Amino acid sequence: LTNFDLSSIPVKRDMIEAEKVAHVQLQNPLEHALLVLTKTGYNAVPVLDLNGRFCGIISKSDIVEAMFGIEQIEVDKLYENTVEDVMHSDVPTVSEHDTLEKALHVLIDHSFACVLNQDDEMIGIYTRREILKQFRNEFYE
Amino acid sequence: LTNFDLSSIPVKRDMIEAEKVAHVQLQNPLEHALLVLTKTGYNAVPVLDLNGRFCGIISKSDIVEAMFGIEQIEVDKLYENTVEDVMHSDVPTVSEHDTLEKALHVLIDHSFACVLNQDDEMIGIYTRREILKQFRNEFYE
Ligand SMILES: Nc1ncnc2c1ncn2[C@@H]1O[C@@H]2COP(=O)(O)O[C@H]3[C@@H](O)[C@H](n4cnc5c(N)ncnc54)O[C@@H]3COP(=O)(O)O[C@H]2[C@H]1O
Ligand SMILES: Nc1ncnc2c1ncn2[C@@H]1O[C@@H]2COP(=O)(O)O[C@H]3[C@@H](O)[C@H](n4cnc5c(N)ncnc54)O[C@@H]3COP(=O)(O)O[C@H]2[C@H]1O
Repeated sequence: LTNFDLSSIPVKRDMIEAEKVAHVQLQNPLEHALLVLTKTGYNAVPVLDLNGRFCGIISKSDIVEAMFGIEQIEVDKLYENTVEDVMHSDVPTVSEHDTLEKALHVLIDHSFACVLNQDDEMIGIYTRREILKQFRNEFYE
Repeated sequence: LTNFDLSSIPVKRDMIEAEKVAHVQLQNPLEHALLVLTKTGYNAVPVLDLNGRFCGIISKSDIVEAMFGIEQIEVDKLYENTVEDVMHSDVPTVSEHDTLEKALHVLIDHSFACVLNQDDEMIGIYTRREILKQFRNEFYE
């Protein structure tokens, strides 16, 4: 039995703070983005502009698919294209005042959600791992 | 308020059944595995042997990293190496008789878990998306 009220828990409490979030910039070449993703081990990371504002998300898949030419894999495309060319900007985000109730809905279809302040700056991310830990703590601790 | 008893819900009830699970074989060249991952859009899929037995998991990252040579990206490695060369076999799985209680613990650190029968054959996978949907249905429907 539990009376876990997700609408009373702010995402800010348990989000991964911006300083700990790996990210890339709009103008980075894809080769740099692939390096960041490979070194950090993440499949996708946020894309920010020079003011720290959220612009979208770029994934390893986006970059790998950009390498596929008509007949073969074309590595040169990694140097010719930038993050901005292949990222996705129509992704759901949560605001700094949202709660786990909103996060749960977004995380059903997305593995993480960027947390934005009123100036659209990314202040952190909320992940599936984090919300699953909250459920585990609620049910088993 | 909820009396959601995860230990009473079998993973088999909501798992993705084997026929719907994209997978690759031990002996496939990496180039085939990369194609499967790119076409299906998944970041990682199970690896089976010719008898449908679970052998491990292979991810896009494993393949991309295998392409990195000392100085540059070497596409030939995709043809020279097989799934078996780069997959991970020490991954946690759940058994066909396990419940959501066990699945929740595994899914905190892994985005999906293969469901195995007593012969080690993969009969399905249980994903974070599925368990999050169960929580949403419990709390909001
Ligand atoms: N270096 C590492 N160490 C330990 N475990 C690792 C790991 N990299 C990945 N994982 C595990 O794999 C899950 C999926 O990672 P993925 O990179 O696809 O998907 C990640 C990634 O796209 C993003 N993400 C997570 N942490 C991040 C960070 N610090 N910076 C940037 N993006 C992050 O959020 C998604 C969901 O993350 P979540 O933690 O729920 O789920 C993670 C985590 O359980
Ligand atoms: N084609 C698609 N259509 C709609 N949404 C998609 C999608 N591909 C990915 N997603 C979304 O992205 C999440 C992470 O996918 P990923 O491929 O990293 O990680 C996936 C993938 O590695 C594996 N997986 C899921 N379904 C699979 C299937 N039918 N066959 C093989 N592997 C599967 O389980 C992981 C977790 O899946 P989960 O559903 O929890 O979470 C998925 C899902 O919410």
